[in-house]
Amino acid sequence: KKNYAVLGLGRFGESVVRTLTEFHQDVLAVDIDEERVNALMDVATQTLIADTQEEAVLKGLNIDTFDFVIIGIGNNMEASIMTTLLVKELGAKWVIAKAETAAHGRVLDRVGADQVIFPERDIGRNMVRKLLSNHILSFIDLSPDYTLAEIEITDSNFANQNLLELNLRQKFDLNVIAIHHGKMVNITPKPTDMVHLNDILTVVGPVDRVQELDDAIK
Amino acid sequence: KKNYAVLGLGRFGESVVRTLTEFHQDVLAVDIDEERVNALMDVATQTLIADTQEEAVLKGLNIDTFDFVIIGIGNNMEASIMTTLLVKELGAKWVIAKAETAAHGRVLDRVGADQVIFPERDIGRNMVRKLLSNHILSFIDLSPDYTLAEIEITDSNFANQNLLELNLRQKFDLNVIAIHHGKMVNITPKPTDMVHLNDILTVVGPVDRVQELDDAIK
Ligand SMILES: Nc1ncnc2c1ncn2[C@@H]1O[C@H](COP(=O)(O)OP(=O)(O)OP(=O)(O)O)[C@@H](O)[C@H]1O
Ligand SMILES: Nc1ncnc2c1ncn2[C@@H]1O[C@H](COP(=O)(O)OP(=O)(O)OP(=O)(O)O)[C@@H](O)[C@H]1O
Repeated sequence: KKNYAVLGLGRFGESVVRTLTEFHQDVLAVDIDEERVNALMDVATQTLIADTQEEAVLKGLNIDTFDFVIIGIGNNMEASIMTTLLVKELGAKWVIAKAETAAHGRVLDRVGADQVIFPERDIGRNMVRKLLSNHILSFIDLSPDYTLAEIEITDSNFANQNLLELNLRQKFDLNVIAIHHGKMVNITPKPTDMVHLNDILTVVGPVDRVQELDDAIK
Repeated sequence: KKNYAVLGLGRFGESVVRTLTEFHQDVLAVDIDEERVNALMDVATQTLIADTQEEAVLKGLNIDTFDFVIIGIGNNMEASIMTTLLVKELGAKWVIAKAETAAHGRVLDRVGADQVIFPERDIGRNMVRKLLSNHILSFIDLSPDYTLAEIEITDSNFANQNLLELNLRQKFDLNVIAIHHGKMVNITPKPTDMVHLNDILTVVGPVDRVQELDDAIK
């Protein structure tokens, strides 16, 4: 199990803390503002009111022991940059920082952020992908090119056959890792397992091939 | 093919226009700021410099003919709210609006937005799900008996053969969903793909069978 530290509890940081907790992960939530910390006291595993620009604070947190450090300090660009620099210098393994502007993002890159998030830009893209898909119920991008997606089989051309006959691997370069049939989930589907109308397939593969399958389904 | 109108070309609106274009969709891009419109002149199908709070402008655009209207007016909450109201009153089919704050979002709901986007909050959630995607199946209704595990192949009895020869499905009821070879990850492994010594396999299957494989590897 990995552990997470979230520094800066604005809308982004708070959302990260709440989602991590929802998925039963251990998370430390830190902010300079007492109210924001208190709001998450019963949500996060651990909380702290502190200025993350202070090296002593970060050392005291053993910031290098966290698998992921997420920096959600927004408006105060200087605090965001300084915190990122110090956190990386102190040995944090993987730092994700939220950027206010493209230039801010480039600075965060320079001071060592492993990943920079641009909320408006990234959500715009995600939203469009959801809009354009017809049968994709949800997706998680595993990398820039590969995605895991849940696709509903609403087309009888794709139903009432087994995985070998459906042959998504050959036709779409997709790996079916689960078949959802009503409430049941078959997580190690065999080639002989049947796909019924309205089943949901969890597939893994290239983003464009997933889209292709989505388009092929009426 | 559907058509899209994007009103307000900040970072969110611009990202929506660029992504729609990338996926070969028809998009009209509108903003009150000439520079922002010009920046997307060669990207969007059609552009217009206009104040979207003016009913005459929206009527002239035949806003009711678009399948989706996306309102990316941010900072100017009044313009965002007014534009949303007018666009819905004029018969727009589906309106997605970006909100600055939770309260702003509630107002947008009231004036008819079909969908409200909260970039920081939504991206925080998406980002966590991506981080956790190595525990992919926590997002699928995982039966308590199944698990996902990463197993390093340190035993030459399990190496230098392909997945078909390794036959983990028959021997351990396990589905190999990825092969990690050094820095490379093969996320759609074929039966003919090789497993080399010290590769890491991502497998899915019954908890006890995963343990069995783990024990079998010296
Ligand atoms: N030096 C600091 N140490 C710890 N927390 C800080 C520091 N400076 C700012 N913060 C916190 O970072 C949080 C996020 O910053 P702020 O709300 O200004 O940015 P934001 O970009 O509006 O955030 P969001 O967009 O995520 O809502 C705030 O709760 C603020 O108290
Ligand atoms: N009445 C209006 N008609 C058309 N466009 C408008 C109007 N008012 C504001 N805009 C445009 O909306 C765009 C987005 O607004 P702004 O940049 O203020 O918000 P933002 O929240 O910072 O955007 P983002 O977060 O997406 O970058 C700007 O390009 C602005 O010119």
